[in-house]
Amino acid sequence: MKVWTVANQKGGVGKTTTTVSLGGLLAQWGLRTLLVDIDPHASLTSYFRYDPDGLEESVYSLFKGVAQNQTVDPLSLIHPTGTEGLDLMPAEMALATLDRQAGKLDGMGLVIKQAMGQLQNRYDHVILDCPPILGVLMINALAACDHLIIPVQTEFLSLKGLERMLHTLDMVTKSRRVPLPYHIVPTMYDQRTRASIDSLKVMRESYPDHVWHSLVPVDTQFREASKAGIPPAFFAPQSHGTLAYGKLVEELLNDHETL
Amino acid sequence: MKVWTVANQKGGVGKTTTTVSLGGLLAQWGLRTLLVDIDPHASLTSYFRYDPDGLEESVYSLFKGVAQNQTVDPLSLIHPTGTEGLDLMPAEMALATLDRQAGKLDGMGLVIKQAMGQLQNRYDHVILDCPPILGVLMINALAACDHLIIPVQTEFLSLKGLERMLHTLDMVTKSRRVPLPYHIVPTMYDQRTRASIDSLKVMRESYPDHVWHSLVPVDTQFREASKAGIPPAFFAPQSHGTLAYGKLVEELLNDHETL
Ligand SMILES: Nc1ncnc2c1ncn2[C@@H]1O[C@H](COP(=O)(O)OP(=O)(O)OP(=O)(O)O)[C@@H](O)[C@H]1O
Ligand SMILES: Nc1ncnc2c1ncn2[C@@H]1O[C@H](COP(=O)(O)OP(=O)(O)OP(=O)(O)O)[C@@H](O)[C@H]1O
Ligand SMILES: [Mg+2]
Ligand SMILES: [Mg+2]
Repeated sequence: MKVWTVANQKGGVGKTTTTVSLGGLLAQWGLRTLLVDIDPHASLTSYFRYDPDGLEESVYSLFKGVAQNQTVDPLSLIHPTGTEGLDLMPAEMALATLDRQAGKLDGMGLVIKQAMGQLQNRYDHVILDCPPILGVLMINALAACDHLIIPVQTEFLSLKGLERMLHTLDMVTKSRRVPLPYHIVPTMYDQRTRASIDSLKVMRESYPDHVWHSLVPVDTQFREASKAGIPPAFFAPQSHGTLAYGKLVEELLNDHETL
Repeated sequence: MKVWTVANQKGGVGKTTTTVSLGGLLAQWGLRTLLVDIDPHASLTSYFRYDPDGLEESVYSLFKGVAQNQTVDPLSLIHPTGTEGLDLMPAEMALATLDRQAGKLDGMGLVIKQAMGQLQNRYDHVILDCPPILGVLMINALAACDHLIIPVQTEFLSLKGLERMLHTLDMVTKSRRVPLPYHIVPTMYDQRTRASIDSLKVMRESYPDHVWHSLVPVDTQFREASKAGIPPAFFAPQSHGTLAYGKLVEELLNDHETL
């Protein structure tokens, strides 16, 4: 089982879209895939029509279990998405309170890692969708994953955010024996704007060893897919955006050690 | 002096873009305007080419002052933006640590409000740009403002986020004598996508008394403006996006009690 984390402290760069796109493609290719929503804002949970205010069994139950010294079976937190071979562990609003509590509870940095360890034989791939903020939830995701995907919108403000994200990565993963492999994925590329063209160029020059050689273009089908609640791989399989994510998944599967 | 807060817990909906657009227009019309960046991710600070990792004097100094019982003059934290009549109080990275510390320090919910009180005679308008997360920083901004602007991208996931934002607003402003007036501003409207058209319709039906009657269209000039580090009002004064924000400012100034 491979655990992928999709994270970036900048908001609205396509983290949830990347998670649903990759997950849908993996399921379409017959690989058993679990999506985990660790964003208190719960976009991924809403995408599949679950109400994050009304859920009993969610990612939060894992943290509550650790705090109250009770075992929680991660399998009991898994919900269907309506797509064959694609499951969801949803978020609920209470996740937002964790950052304020974390100071009190040591060992809260490995809750997700331990839960994923118990799912080893059930899934081929797990993808973690992160909130746009550095806190105990993102730290959990970075500790739990085998590979990190950083979507970066091809525009100036997101480029500044990338420096910060990589700075965070260094800080948080210092304790790992082997550095965490990561890919920077340029998203929402719009060839009509100078800003897109120039920021992509800066990205490639600044991080030559980590930026994916291709990109995900601006594609209106992503908004349509999220309205329909269906992964882009099934909603618009031939759209430019889905085809780009298809290329990314293929390369990640073939050889996730290099680009 | 009027204090406006621009907030939404959903990431990437145009909070920083709205802040810079409104600020630039107010300055262009000769109104003395201060922009305050209270997002630890510091997009607004980066927009004007300041490095959030290297700043001595920032919004964080206000919180540090309260924690250490030292007075800090808000005027000493103000920086130029390069645009006449438009100043900036930048963010720095240390703001991200506040949520974890807030539990220890009571009265941290009014730090911004008190600082703005000391600037009453210096500015006509102050605009606060918020991070995409509910925490002590957003609570400060909601306590400090006279009027709230909630940018909402016209797409499904942001619509779900809007319910949550209004739920937060109810919780946080219960203690106010008079309810906080707010506008919901539809942004990044793309008439080519069904999702945009439908979500705008749902917004208008669900919140008839609070959604602005017009909208901000998708406009590639915003990315170009942020790359140039110049407010859209000066960078692309005739672009569709800037003209739309111009209409919004005019209405807000004429009569901010009603739409
Ligand atoms: N390649 C793309 N082309 C066009 N629109 C896109 C693309 N990728 C994502 N979007 C749209 O951009 C918006 C933001 O995307 P998304 O919610 O995935 O970002 P995010 O990084 O997860 O945001 P948050 O920081 O709130 O978690 C959504 O409306 C989505 O449909
Ligand atoms: N009307 C618009 N048309 C096209 N692009 C836009 C529009 N408004 C904002 N953008 C672009 O969308 C991206 C996100 O906008 P912005 O950074 O202002 O959102 P935000 O809500 O402040 O994000 P965060 O949650 O990270 O603070 C930026 O690249 C910006 O240039
Ligand atoms: Mg998301
Ligand atoms: Mg912003």
